[in-house]
Amino acid sequence: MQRCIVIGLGNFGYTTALTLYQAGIDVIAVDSQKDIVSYYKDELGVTICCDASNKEQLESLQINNFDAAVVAIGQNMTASILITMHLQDLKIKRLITRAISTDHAKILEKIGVDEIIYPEQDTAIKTANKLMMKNITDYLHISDEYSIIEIPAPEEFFNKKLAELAIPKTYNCQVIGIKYRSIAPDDQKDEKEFIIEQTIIAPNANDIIRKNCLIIVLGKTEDISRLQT
Amino acid sequence: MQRCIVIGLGNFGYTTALTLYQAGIDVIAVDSQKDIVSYYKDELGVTICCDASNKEQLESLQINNFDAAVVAIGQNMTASILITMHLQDLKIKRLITRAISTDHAKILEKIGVDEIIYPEQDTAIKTANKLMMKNITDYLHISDEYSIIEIPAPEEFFNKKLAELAIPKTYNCQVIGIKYRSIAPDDQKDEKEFIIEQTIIAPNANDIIRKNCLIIVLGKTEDISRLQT
Ligand SMILES: Nc1ncnc2c1ncn2[C@@H]1O[C@H](COP(=O)(O)OP(=O)(O)OP(=O)(O)O)[C@@H](O)[C@H]1O
Ligand SMILES: Nc1ncnc2c1ncn2[C@@H]1O[C@H](COP(=O)(O)OP(=O)(O)OP(=O)(O)O)[C@@H](O)[C@H]1O
Repeated sequence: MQRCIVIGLGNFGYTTALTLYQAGIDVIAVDSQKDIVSYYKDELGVTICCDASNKEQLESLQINNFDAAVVAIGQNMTASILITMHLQDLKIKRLITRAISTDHAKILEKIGVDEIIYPEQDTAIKTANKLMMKNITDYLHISDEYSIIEIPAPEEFFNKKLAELAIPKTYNCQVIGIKYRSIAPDDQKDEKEFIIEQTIIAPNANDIIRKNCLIIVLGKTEDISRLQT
Repeated sequence: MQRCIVIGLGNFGYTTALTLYQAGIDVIAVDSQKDIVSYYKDELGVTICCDASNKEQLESLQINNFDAAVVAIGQNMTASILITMHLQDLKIKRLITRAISTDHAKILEKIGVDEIIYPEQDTAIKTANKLMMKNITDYLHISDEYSIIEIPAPEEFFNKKLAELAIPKTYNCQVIGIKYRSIAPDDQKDEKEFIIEQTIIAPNANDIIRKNCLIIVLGKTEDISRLQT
């Protein structure tokens, strides 16, 4: 993807535009508020002040030259829906619209938006799942059944090669990463503190799990819990 | 984790509390607005109306009985910071605070919050990365260097076993999933449409990649792009 238009420069829109711009994508960042547009103009490449819900103004930006559009407007549901429909009428190649409520998401689904992002809800589910897993230091939701979690390696794995442990066969999980840690040299601390010395992602069969390692495991949630001490 | 207090029932807080509650966790959902508390009282288990920035009111909830607290307040940065500090003084075991801006996140970091969630920024970075990967249908950010993406299997992989392809050796990536698809039987559509027939996560060495498959690949971003046609 080479050219992307981001409409609405609140937190979500601004960070999306900035990330794309810093990665070398041609970004057009649009907002209807003058002071917001001038505030970001040196940071985001091309910034344009216009009311994107006005179809002529949007059309003058030559929408069919863009590879993708992100409608990042939060509070104003009407504007978000109108702009989304204008972009569809102008035959935008790829469209991502941000939802600010489940009703908003339902409407966007009904009008045919394939990619809906709902920041507050998506991160809330991720946060709740992260809280519920014991011992894990990080958590990724792959699908309803599968997750990736990072856990302290069980004692029985210490000093064994991955090939010896045959984890896919025994636990129905896949180890996709190993983090080797040592204990931080601080005798005044009463809590163990670790330093991460090395992280191996996509490990080989001959890699060895050691004491204090964290292992990053992919598998069904119920299978992973069998690995947790 | 068994008992969790969620303070602030906006979109983020409400979805966090609901996800925990539906998973069987004892949730105390707190908000200072009466109508919000009564709106959610049948859905969230225990709901309490109180001003959490008032330390005595917070203390009366017996904070040391909780395993974790989530401060989900968005707009009111002062309340978010005050409540966070009260919870730290009351020795909460685990604390997650939501940030609404980079300055807010900086302050939370300085006052010692280990787990900061910034929904708008986190999903924006994920959205931008998803947009930038060509052909991919989904994307997870594992770390700054590594990602997981889902891409159409390259033609040269069709009808070969994973073991034959030796992808870790050749491409420095790991295939962690295969989605088998067939073409939807709809001759009136001019665009190909696929049905997902089967998804294998954590595949075996003998699993075969076929035409129209999507493969879920873990690896360094630059290595993954070598796999994309
Ligand atoms: N019709 C429109 N055309 C262009 N920009 C618009 C239009 N309507 C709203 N905006 C802009 O969208 C931006 C984001 O909207 P919103 O008020 O929802 O921000 P926010 O809720 O702070 O977003 P975030 O949650 O991402 O921080 C605002 O800066 C606003 O000026
Ligand atoms: N001191 C406080 N004690 C308890 N609840 C509070 C306090 N201050 C604010 N809240 C509540 O926090 C909730 C969420 O705050 P906020 O106004 O940021 O919602 P929001 O921006 O809509 O959140 P979201 O982005 O998650 O949708 C509100 O319902 C508000 O009543």
